[in-house]
Amino acid sequence: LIELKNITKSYPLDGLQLKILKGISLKIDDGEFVAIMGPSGSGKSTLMNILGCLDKPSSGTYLLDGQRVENLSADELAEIRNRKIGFVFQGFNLLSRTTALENVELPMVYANIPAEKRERRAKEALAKVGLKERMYHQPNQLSGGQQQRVAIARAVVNEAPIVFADEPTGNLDTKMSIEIMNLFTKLNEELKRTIILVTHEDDIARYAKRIIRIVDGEIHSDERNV
Amino acid sequence: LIELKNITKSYPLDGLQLKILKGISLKIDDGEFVAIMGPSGSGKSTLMNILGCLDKPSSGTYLLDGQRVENLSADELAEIRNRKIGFVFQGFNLLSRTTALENVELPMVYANIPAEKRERRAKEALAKVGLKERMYHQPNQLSGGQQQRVAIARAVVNEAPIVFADEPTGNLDTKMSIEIMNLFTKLNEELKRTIILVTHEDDIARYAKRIIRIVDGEIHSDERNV
Ligand SMILES: Nc1ncnc2c1ncn2[C@@H]1O[C@H](COP(=O)(O)OP(=O)(O)OP(=O)(O)O)[C@@H](O)[C@H]1O
Ligand SMILES: Nc1ncnc2c1ncn2[C@@H]1O[C@H](COP(=O)(O)OP(=O)(O)OP(=O)(O)O)[C@@H](O)[C@H]1O
Ligand SMILES: [Mg+2]
Ligand SMILES: [Mg+2]
Repeated sequence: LIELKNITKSYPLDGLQLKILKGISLKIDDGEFVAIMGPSGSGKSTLMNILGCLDKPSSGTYLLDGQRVENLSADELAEIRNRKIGFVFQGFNLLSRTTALENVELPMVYANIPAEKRERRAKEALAKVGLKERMYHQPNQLSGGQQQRVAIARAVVNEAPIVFADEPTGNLDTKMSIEIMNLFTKLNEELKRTIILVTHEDDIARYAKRIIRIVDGEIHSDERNV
Repeated sequence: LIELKNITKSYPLDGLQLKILKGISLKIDDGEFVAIMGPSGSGKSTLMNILGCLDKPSSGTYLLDGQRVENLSADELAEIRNRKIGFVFQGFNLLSRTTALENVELPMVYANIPAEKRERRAKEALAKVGLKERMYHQPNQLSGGQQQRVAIARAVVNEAPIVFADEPTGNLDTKMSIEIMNLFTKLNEELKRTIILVTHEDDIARYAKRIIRIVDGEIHSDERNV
């Protein structure tokens, strides 16, 4: 499903090139549940943005579903994201003057889903993350963990085959984290979706079947979770 | 140092009053190290914003250092914050077109600290949180955990006697979290600063000497940490 070969990513800074990803190669099959871990600043979000077709690598190749995507245009990447990818951002990225419900409906608007069906599915997704009582609140009327859960609901509502989640439980208490991880487990085991999540917590990584560790822009280990 | 009596906080929503804090009373002495825990949405950040003089309660009284502060004007609250309070926000709240260094200098600008001393202290604070190599990056050139550490550095650089930290390690790996908690412990034990931090993780709360649990806008328990 996903195949990266020698992916690098650098940023220009003061006339130099700051190397963030230094040659990442990996394969992820359909239906896997992968956790990515590593120190703060090691390149996890940068890798997730490339995997999620939100950003392009500086060099290397990315085969997604048999299609080379590292050199596609912004429009072509957007089209792939709308059809195949759900993404929970580390910083949530919710639209501000927009209710939780409307935020969750957004991917379905792009997929041309009719309004009645959109509303029903958005409400179901929000109920699954415990936000039935907060549907009409805007992000600035929600707690940090509630905003995070709106971002999670939005990423799973379109039945995208691949879900990327960048630290989805960082603002949640233990009980709510377990509910969210059970949701991801269900999406993976019952609905066969591929889940790739970044986390700093071993308790969260434990739900995955494989753990990839990134240090300083390189893969340090890649192991089955036993 | 801090005394809350029957603090409530409500928000108007659709003509009704949504009650968030339902009568909070507590006392915190000079030099304490307190952790506040509770479910997502229970009112922790709302309570922290009132304690940190960023917001006013709907009713109840707040005695800070013997002064009644619940009815002060915005300017008077700002003046208290500048002199007495360092605050790490759950959402970081960094200035965007501004380097990490300038962000950390900001509280010292308000305190009229001369430029040379400001720069030196800001660099020291950033080095303490492991960001010496990222001083001139702007927030959108920093990882989530790096932004969080800039917010932490900014909150401690002005030697404020009271430090409020709203989930300061949510985006940090275990090793970096330990370094941050050691920093807070040092501020508390060596420099005698009062530390009040919100966390969802028991491992982090363990560093505090007292744990207050909030559920549904009320204090459920308030215990010495043994
Ligand atoms: N402006 C507002 N209008 C209406 N409700 C609000 C507003 N701001 C916050 N709330 C509600 O207040 C409640 C408490 O929010 P708060 O941010 O204090 O929670 P919290 O305990 O910090 O949660 P978390 O652990 O998720 O950060 C939430 O249910 C939230 O929806
Ligand atoms: N636009 C940019 N310009 C320069 N450097 C950048 C830029 N964006 C990110 N970086 C750097 O890239 C590195 C990796 O960032 P990334 O966000 O991928 O880290 P991360 O592993 O997700 O960290 P965290 O666990 O803190 O979220 C960081 O050191 C960061 O400073
Ligand atoms: Mg990140
Ligand atoms: Mg909060």
